[in-house]
Amino acid sequence: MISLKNLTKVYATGDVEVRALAGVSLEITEGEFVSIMGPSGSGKSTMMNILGCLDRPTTGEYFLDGLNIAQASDNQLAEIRNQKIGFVFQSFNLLPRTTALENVELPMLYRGIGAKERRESALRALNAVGLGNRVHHKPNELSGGQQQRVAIARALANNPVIIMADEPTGNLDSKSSEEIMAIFQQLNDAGITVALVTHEPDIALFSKRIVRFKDGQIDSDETLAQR
Amino acid sequence: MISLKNLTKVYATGDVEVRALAGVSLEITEGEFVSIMGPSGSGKSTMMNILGCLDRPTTGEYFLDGLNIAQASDNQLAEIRNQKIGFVFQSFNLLPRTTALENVELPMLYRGIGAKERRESALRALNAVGLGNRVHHKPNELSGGQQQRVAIARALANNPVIIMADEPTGNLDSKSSEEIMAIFQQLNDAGITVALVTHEPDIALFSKRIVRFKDGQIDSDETLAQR
Ligand SMILES: Nc1ncnc2c1ncn2[C@@H]1O[C@H](COP(=O)(O)OP(=O)(O)OP(=O)(O)O)[C@@H](O)[C@H]1O
Ligand SMILES: Nc1ncnc2c1ncn2[C@@H]1O[C@H](COP(=O)(O)OP(=O)(O)OP(=O)(O)O)[C@@H](O)[C@H]1O
Ligand SMILES: [Mg+2]
Ligand SMILES: [Mg+2]
Repeated sequence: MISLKNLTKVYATGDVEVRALAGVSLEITEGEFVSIMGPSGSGKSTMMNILGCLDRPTTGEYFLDGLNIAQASDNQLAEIRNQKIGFVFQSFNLLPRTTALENVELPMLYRGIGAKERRESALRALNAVGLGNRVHHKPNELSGGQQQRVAIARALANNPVIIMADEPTGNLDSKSSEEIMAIFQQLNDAGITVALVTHEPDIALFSKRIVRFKDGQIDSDETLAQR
Repeated sequence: MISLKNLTKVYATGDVEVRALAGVSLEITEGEFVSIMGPSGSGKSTMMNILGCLDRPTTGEYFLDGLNIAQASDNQLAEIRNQKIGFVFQSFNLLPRTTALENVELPMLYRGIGAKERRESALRALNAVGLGNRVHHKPNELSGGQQQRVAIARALANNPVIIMADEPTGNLDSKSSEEIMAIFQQLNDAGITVALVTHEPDIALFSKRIVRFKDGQIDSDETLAQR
């Protein structure tokens, strides 16, 4: 369902070129649970942003369910982002002046889902990540790990078919991390595709395949013994 | 050198009260290396912000080197923040429109250190955290882990006597994390006091004492076998 072919991403900062991705090819089939690991700066978020239709590669191709993303209209891309993909950003990207509840409802609002259903979905997602008693707090009234969990709830509440999570447990203690990973596993068991970036080996063990990055390329790709 | 007595921090959000700290007492002597652990939302950052003179408790007392912080003037507090303490924020707090180099130089600028010395110190700190080839990048031109390392370099470049780091390796792979912890250990061996919040047990093992939070209070306080 996801097919990346020879992606490159080159940034020109001043007169220096940074090759954030230097030829990445990857296939992810429907229902897979893939972890993406690799050193800081090796290109993981850059690839995730392209996968999430938030950025375009410099060269190379991205096919999502047969659609060539490079040729998709802005409307088609917006529809994919709003309806197909639940994206958890490495730096959360919450709206600072709105509450946890409103932040979680936002993707559903864009999708045209009615107020009552949005509210129920958002409360369910916030409860699932342990934030039932923080729903009216704004981001600056929440701890780092709580903000991270709001970002996770926002990705889940919209019932996406693909979850893309960029270091979703970076600010969480082990118990909260395990609760989040249990949610991802349940969703994956129900057929949802999960791609998650992590730098913690214990977290990667919840997935079924580990793709490792190095210097903007894929260095290894290994299927884990079935859990 | 650091003495916290019965600290509380209470937030009123709407008509609900949140007791972020519910009576915290703690002593940290000069040259110690303490890890602070505990579940997400248990009060660790709240205490760190009070320790770093960035916030005040609701009740309780904080003595730093004999000075009662509650009675210190704003000038005295600014001097402590700029000259004594190197603080690494959980969410980095980098200035978005300035380069990594300028971000790292900023505390030294406030301290009145000359341009040449600031530049040399900043470059040395950025090299030490592996960012020698990213010094002119702005934060949005850096990966999450690179931004985190700029925040660490900024805390170190000013030669503080106390380092307070709030989850400094949350976005780093194991190799980068070990490099950062080796730096903290070297500084501690040279006499610098280190207090760091982490949720990773492997990181806590680089320290000499682990203080665990639970629901706004200290739950346990254990000295590790000497490394
Ligand atoms: N301005 C605020 N108003 C209301 N509640 C707040 C405010 N700031 C923090 N809190 C609450 O205080 C509690 C402690 O927050 P703190 O940031 O200290 O937690 P933490 O231990 O650092 O968590 P994490 O590991 O997730 O970073 C949290 O439950 C949080 O929701
Ligand atoms: N706008 C930009 N201009 C220049 N270089 C950039 C830009 N954005 C990212 N980079 C560089 O691209 C490289 C890859 O960044 P990316 O964010 O994908 O890394 P990452 O693997 O997610 O790292 P981390 O684990 O630290 O989050 C980094 O070396 C970074 O400095
Ligand atoms: Mg990243
Ligand atoms: Mg915190």
